Amino acid sequence: MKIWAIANQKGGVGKTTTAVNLAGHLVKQGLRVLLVDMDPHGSMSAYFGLDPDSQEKSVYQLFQGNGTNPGTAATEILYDTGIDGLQLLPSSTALATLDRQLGTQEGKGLVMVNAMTQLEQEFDYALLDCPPLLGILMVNALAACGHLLLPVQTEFLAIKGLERMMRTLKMIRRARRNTFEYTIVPTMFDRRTRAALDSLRTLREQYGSELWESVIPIDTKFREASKQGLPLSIMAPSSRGSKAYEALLTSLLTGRDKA
Amino acid sequence: MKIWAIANQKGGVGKTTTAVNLAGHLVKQGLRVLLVDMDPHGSMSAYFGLDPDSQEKSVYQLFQGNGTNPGTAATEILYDTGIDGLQLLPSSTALATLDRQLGTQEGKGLVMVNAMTQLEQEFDYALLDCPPLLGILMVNALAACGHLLLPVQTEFLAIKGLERMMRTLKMIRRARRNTFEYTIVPTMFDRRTRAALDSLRTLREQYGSELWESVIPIDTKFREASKQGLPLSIMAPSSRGSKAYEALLTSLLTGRDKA
Ligand SMILES: Nc1ncnc2c1ncn2[C@@H]1O[C@H](COP(=O)(O)OP(=O)(O)OP(=O)(O)O)[C@@H](O)[C@H]1O
Ligand SMILES: Nc1ncnc2c1ncn2[C@@H]1O[C@H](COP(=O)(O)OP(=O)(O)OP(=O)(O)O)[C@@H](O)[C@H]1O
Ligand SMILES: [Mg+2]
Ligand SMILES: [Mg+2]
Repeated sequence: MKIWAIANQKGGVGKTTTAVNLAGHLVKQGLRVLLVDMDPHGSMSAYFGLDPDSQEKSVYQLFQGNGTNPGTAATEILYDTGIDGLQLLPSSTALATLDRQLGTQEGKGLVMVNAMTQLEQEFDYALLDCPPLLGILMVNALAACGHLLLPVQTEFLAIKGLERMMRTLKMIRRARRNTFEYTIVPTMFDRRTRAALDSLRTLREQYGSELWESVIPIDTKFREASKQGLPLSIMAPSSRGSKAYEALLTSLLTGRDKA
Repeated sequence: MKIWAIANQKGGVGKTTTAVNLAGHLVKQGLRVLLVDMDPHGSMSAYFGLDPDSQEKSVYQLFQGNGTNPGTAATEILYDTGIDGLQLLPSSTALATLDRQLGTQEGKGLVMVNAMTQLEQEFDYALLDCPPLLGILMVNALAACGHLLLPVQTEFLAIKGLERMMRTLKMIRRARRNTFEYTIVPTMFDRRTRAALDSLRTLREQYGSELWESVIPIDTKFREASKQGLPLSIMAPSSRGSKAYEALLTSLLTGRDKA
């Protein structure tokens, strides 16, 4: 099983949209895919019709084990999305209390590594959707992943935010023995505005081959898809947005960004 | 001094943009305004040219006091934005560690209340920009504010997220003796898409007078303004975005949503 994390401390850049739509294209190729919602706000779980406020079986249970009691097994919290080949480990709003609860307790950085090991025979890909904060959940996702995807909006402040994120990543990668590769993905690209074109050029200059060679364009169909609870690859496969994520997936599976 | 908090657990809905642009219009009326960046990712501080990774004087210092040692005084961390009448209490990435550090320590819920009391003679308005997470920082902002602004994107999942946010707010308002009023502000409204029109109608049906009667439209000038480090009221006062925030401010100061 390959494990991809999707993270950025900046809010609203398209993390959940990226995870759901890449998963949508992976299952179209007949692959078995696990989506993991690690955001206490639970937009991905809401996307599939769940309510994170009342979700009894969630990623939160995975963190409740301790030395003697192993905690809930990941297989017990799997939720079937109804889409062939696509399962979900849902979020719960209780995840927002983890940082306070776990405080400086050791050893909570490997909960997701253990959970993914339990499921590695069941799936071909696992996509971990992170909350917009550097806390215990993102640290767990970065410890478990083999490849990191960084959605970034093509605008000035987002590029400044990415610089900060990269500094944090260097620290985390150094602390891990086996490290992960990463791909920066420009999202919500509006080719009509000068600011977007300038920002894309700046990103290309600064990050070179770490940046995916294309972009995800603005497409209002993403919002409609979230209402239907379907990835765009199923709801509108010939839309601009769907084709862009298909191209991203191809480049992650075969090309320069091989993940 | 009136204290307004701007919060929503969903990322990227326009919290920072709302805080900066309301402040921009307040100072145009000759009022003295304090912006407070409580987001560890520090987009507001970056907007004014600061780097949250290397910010020695920040909101983080306010939380370092304990029983015997009062911590840094808020007046010592004030930063002058260079815009007449507008000062900033900057963010630091160290804020991301607060939840883990403070864990279940009592009494850390009133740090912002105390800091605002120290500054209440210096300013007419204080605008607290929250991170996209229900943690110690948002709890502090909600304890200190007299009025809460909730930016919400006009789309399906954002409305579901607002329902969860409102449930959380009911809990927090019940725990506080003196409560706060709130106004829901539709942001990034794109009148060309059907999904936005439908969502706005749903919001109006669900929230009635708790929803501001107008909307903040999509305006690409917001992105340009963030590059210049200026509110739109200064950079492009006759733009759609600037006029919309001016109308919101008028309704908060005088009309139905009086804050
Ligand atoms: N390429 C795109 N074109 C248009 N809208 C988009 C695009 N990508 C995402 N969106 C919309 O932007 C909003 C934010 O996207 P999303 O929720 O995926 O971001 P996020 O980074 O996961 O946010 P959070 O920080 O809250 O987790 C959603 O309403 C989504 O439908
Ligand atoms: N009305 C608008 N029209 C167009 N772009 C907008 C509008 N409001 C905000 N934006 C842009 O959308 C992005 C997100 O806005 P902003 O950073 O203010 O959201 P936020 O809720 O503060 O995000 P976070 O959850 O990370 O704190 C920014 O690039 C901003 O310039
Ligand atoms: Mg998300
Ligand atoms: Mg913000």
